[in-house]
Amino acid sequence: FNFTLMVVGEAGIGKSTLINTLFNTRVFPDKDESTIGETRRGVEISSMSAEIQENGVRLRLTVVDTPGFGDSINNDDCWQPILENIESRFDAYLTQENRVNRSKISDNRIHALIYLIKPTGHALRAIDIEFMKRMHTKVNLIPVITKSDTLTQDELVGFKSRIIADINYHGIQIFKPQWESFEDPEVINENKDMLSKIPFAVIGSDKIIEKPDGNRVRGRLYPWGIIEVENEKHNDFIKLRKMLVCTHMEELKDVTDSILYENHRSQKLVT
Amino acid sequence: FNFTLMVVGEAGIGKSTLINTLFNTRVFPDKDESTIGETRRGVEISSMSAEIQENGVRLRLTVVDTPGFGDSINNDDCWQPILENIESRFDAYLTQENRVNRSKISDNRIHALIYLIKPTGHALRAIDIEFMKRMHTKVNLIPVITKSDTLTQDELVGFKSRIIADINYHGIQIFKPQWESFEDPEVINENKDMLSKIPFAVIGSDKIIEKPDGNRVRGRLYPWGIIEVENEKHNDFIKLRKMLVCTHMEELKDVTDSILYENHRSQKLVT
Ligand SMILES: Nc1nc2c(ncn2[C@@H]2O[C@H](COP(=O)(O)OP(=O)(O)O)[C@@H](O)[C@H]2O)c(=O)[nH]1
Ligand SMILES: Nc1nc2c(ncn2[C@@H]2O[C@H](COP(=O)(O)OP(=O)(O)O)[C@@H](O)[C@H]2O)c(=O)[nH]1
Repeated sequence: FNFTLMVVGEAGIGKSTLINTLFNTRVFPDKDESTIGETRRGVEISSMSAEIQENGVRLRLTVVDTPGFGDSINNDDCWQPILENIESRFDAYLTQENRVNRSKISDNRIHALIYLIKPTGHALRAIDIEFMKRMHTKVNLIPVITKSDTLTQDELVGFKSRIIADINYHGIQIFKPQWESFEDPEVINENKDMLSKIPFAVIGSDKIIEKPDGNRVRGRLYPWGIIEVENEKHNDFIKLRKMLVCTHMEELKDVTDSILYENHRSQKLVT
Repeated sequence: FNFTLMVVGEAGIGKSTLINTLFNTRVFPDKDESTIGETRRGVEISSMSAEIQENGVRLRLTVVDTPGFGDSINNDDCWQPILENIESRFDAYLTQENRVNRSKISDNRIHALIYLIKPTGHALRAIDIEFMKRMHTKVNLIPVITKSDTLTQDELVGFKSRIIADINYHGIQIFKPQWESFEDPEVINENKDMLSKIPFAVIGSDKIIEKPDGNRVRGRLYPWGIIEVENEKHNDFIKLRKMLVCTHMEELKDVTDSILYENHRSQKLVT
């Protein structure tokens, strides 16, 4: 079992914390804050793998990070290295598929791209729209609002609806749970519930806090209260995790293989 | 009495809310969220004035906004229009000073520039450093971290110290409360206290929340607690307001007139 996830977001958006929280594993190592300020030129692509256990299944998770995205003063074309990486992985698969001996094809294609959205409260920024327009036909796009504790529940509702309006206006395809009418009603309800929360607004934390009632929770401790990552009243983390790691992982891989890869392959063979 | 304040920060950073909260006045009108997404080209300069009452004194406050700063995909030179605006106000003053009849000089020079820093938790970004390096000899720079409720108290301490380290490393001059050893010990302590909190980390809100104990406070209501803008345990808003509007307004105008303007004037007359 393997799964390759790409994560894109500006420095400080909460990317490392979110990935470590999602998989309960220090996938991203601790930051050395003294090197953060070094102005990188452009985007790097760096890959980290971890063996994790999910639902009793051992999974080789690869997270492809994209440090430098959106961090420069001039971010023209900062999606270019990311698009090239996704396409080169399709090409590598195509090469393997064309071999005589195909018994050992390794699938390193990007199965999902989590695109992190800053919780400004307004709407998508120019860079968000540009990026998603260029990626949505190549990869399963999962936009996620990070640090959603920045916004109150009312602000989130407005923010999410403006994001969805922007996404529809620009004809951007994002990954959405779908269902057939003949499916189990419980599955249908779960999918409808997930769909109603998209884009997910999440909070991440690498700290365990002890609550006044003695419970220990993953969260963030403030003078005014404790934010709980796994409290569904506080944010959509549980839903994102469930969709990504549990209910929709196979679908993400299927769509990558049977639609996104096939489209890339036909375009490539035609030209 | 007049005071001209320039505010610089990317869309969504909390600028309008902060200014309205600082002066308890709707200086910035309600946003029409439907127009926010329009990708502006470059930076605009727009000015709003309000008559406000502070410490029983009537004050004509002018806030110069800089929408578009940092919002494009390519932000090269986005400081240029801002620098030109500051300098053209110096030039306008110089022109008036050189007139025969100088009884009616109107002072529209920028007395302080609040530069808003995103609460990423890491350090200053390239655009923050570039901007401040270009401005600090022309205007009183007051860097302020907005939406500081995004960061826990430990994270804030680390973040502030890295920001100050960056500022010192790049030789950036920021406005700091100063004192003479002969001053009233209470004044000295107040100034030391303010200095220890710089850069101020603030929270803004245009909502009044009723607390469980019946008190009504300006704040933000979350499922996990109520953040209070005017609670000094929650953020530095009270300190920023005091420094800007009460204890250091005269000093900000003096430094502008006797140091920043004079430097600009001598450079101008030499060339
Ligand atoms: N308020 C808030 N802060 C967060 C959250 N997740 C991470 N942070 C903090 O934001 C800062 C940057 O997080 P990090 O994961 O290193 O960001 P990255 O640069 O995108 O990888 C750290 O101080 C984190 O503790 C969140 O969900 N809410
Ligand atoms: N968490 C948090 N949100 C804030 C704060 N100040 C403003 N906001 C919210 O951030 C969003 C954008 O604020 P606004 O002042 O319009 O930002 P501007 O575009 O910089 O003028 C709104 O939803 C505000 O309610 C703050 O101190 N903390």
